[in-house]
Amino acid sequence: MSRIIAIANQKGGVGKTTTAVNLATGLAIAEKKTLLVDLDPQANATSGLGIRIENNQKSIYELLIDSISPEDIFLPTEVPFLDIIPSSITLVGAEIELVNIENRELALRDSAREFFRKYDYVILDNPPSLGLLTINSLTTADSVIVPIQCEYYALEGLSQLLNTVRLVQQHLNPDLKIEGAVMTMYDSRLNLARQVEDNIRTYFEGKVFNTIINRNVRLCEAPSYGKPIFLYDITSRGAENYLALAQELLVHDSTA
Amino acid sequence: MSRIIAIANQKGGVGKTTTAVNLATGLAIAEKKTLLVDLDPQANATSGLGIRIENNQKSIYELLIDSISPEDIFLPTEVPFLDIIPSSITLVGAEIELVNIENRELALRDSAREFFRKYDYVILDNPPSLGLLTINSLTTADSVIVPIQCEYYALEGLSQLLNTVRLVQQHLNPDLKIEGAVMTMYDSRLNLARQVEDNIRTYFEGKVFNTIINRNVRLCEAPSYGKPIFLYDITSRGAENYLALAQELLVHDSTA
Ligand SMILES: Nc1ncnc2c1ncn2[C@@H]1O[C@H](COP(=O)(O)OP(=O)(O)OP(=O)(O)O)[C@@H](O)[C@H]1O
Ligand SMILES: Nc1ncnc2c1ncn2[C@@H]1O[C@H](COP(=O)(O)OP(=O)(O)OP(=O)(O)O)[C@@H](O)[C@H]1O
Ligand SMILES: [Mg+2]
Ligand SMILES: [Mg+2]
Repeated sequence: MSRIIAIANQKGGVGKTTTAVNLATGLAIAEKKTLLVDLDPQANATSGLGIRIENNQKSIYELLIDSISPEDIFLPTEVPFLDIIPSSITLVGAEIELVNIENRELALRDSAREFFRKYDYVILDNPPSLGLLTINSLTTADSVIVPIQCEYYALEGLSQLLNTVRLVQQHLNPDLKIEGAVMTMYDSRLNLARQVEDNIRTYFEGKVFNTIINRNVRLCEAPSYGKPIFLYDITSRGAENYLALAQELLVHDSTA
Repeated sequence: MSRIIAIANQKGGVGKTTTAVNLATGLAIAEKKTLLVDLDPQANATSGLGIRIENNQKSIYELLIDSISPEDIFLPTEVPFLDIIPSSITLVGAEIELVNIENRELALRDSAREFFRKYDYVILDNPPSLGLLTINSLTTADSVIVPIQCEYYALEGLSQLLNTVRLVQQHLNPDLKIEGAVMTMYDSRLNLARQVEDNIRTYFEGKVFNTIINRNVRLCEAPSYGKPIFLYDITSRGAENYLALAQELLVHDSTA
């Protein structure tokens, strides 16, 4: 059973990378063979796992633009059962370069889907946009997880995002499902968070993970050490939340 | 004296829109004729000022793609001395459409620069990417303000951003200057914030605004009422910080 899950939301800074890195690590801890794919030119998921790419090393850019096999690009990480396909600064130009390539929305799927099927879970981290990189990700994925910060601006973009998911389902990937929304950086002391939470539950019609990720400073400290939360501070609230999220996903899959 | 200032940072959720809306309002309060231009398909700056665009209304999309005059697009806002060129959902496709247009980096400058010169200040809000919308903005601007959250991932993208600014200076806009970095969502209780602060001051070699924007829940509540912070809660820390930022910019300009 191989599951490809895209982490997507065009709103910036809502916790896509933090969710991708720590959910992927949580699944690896449960001894699921997991691959994290970094589709963001900022390469935050890559550095969040302590990986630095030198200029001559291949990254997701060569997979998308030169159709290099993922076999020649993936790297192991410090975490057993977790591999990564890294990103690099070269990806900045990819969205413009992809525009004039034939079947530009299928570049990832055509180059990598077979390789992805060797893993139990593949987690795709995306940039904050609905451009060709995120479209490639949605075209390849079995389902999408939407991290949402409980703030007003984060709500505004949901209709654009769900609209894009529908378009991908109609034209490129009819099997794409919505796995659910995950509330991130939650601060229960704020009235705003509770008001937005009600909106999110209505919007996603019950497809909201029970696990809520609380605001926790250890989650924003961990990337500066190049470590997922479990290796940085296993006792933190952030580690507890992301372990619960991984477990919720696994339970959901085992009963599906 | 007309100044066009881009608010840019490809890292998501660092406070670009919050800075654009509240700095523009702060300048309008000082009775400077100010224009806010929303170049983000999410249209957060537009809704942050309480403006909703109907399907038949023109927005920044028609200015960039159809070269419609800004005279036919701009709208007044609730704030005296503040106009806006709104964004809308149609802008999602603009980056792809611009790729195959001649002089695609100059679409904004060619259509709007003359109109911009009628204002004392023009503030350009940008999406979280270094694509053609942000490039158009940097090509048109006199200077750029970089909002930075004091967290690790926010530091990682700075070299890409400054590299893009250098490329724009070399090929498209030799007069573009760096106005400075603004530290946003600052929480002085966190060690991380103080460590990152030192990094930012070294990176920008002293071009860091003295005004620091603290984390303040009133700033994230205000957009849900469609109001800048000064109309939502003039007594808040957020209003105090953004008024100080506007004053620092004005003092800097009067002595320049
Ligand atoms: N639950 C949390 N508590 C505290 N800080 C968090 C939490 N989740 C994420 N952060 C921090 O908030 C910032 C934004 O998170 P992150 O970079 O994961 O978002 P993103 O959606 O991937 O951003 P982008 O849109 O730029 O890709 C980061 O500095 C991260 O360390
Ligand atoms: N100083 C602050 N204190 C508390 N919340 C803030 C502050 N500044 C911004 N916010 C909130 O943080 C979130 C991100 O801010 P904002 O949307 O302005 O960032 P952005 O850089 O424009 O994001 P994007 O990359 O998606 O365009 C918003 O929900 C906003 O209301
Ligand atoms: Mg990210
Ligand atoms: Mg914004």
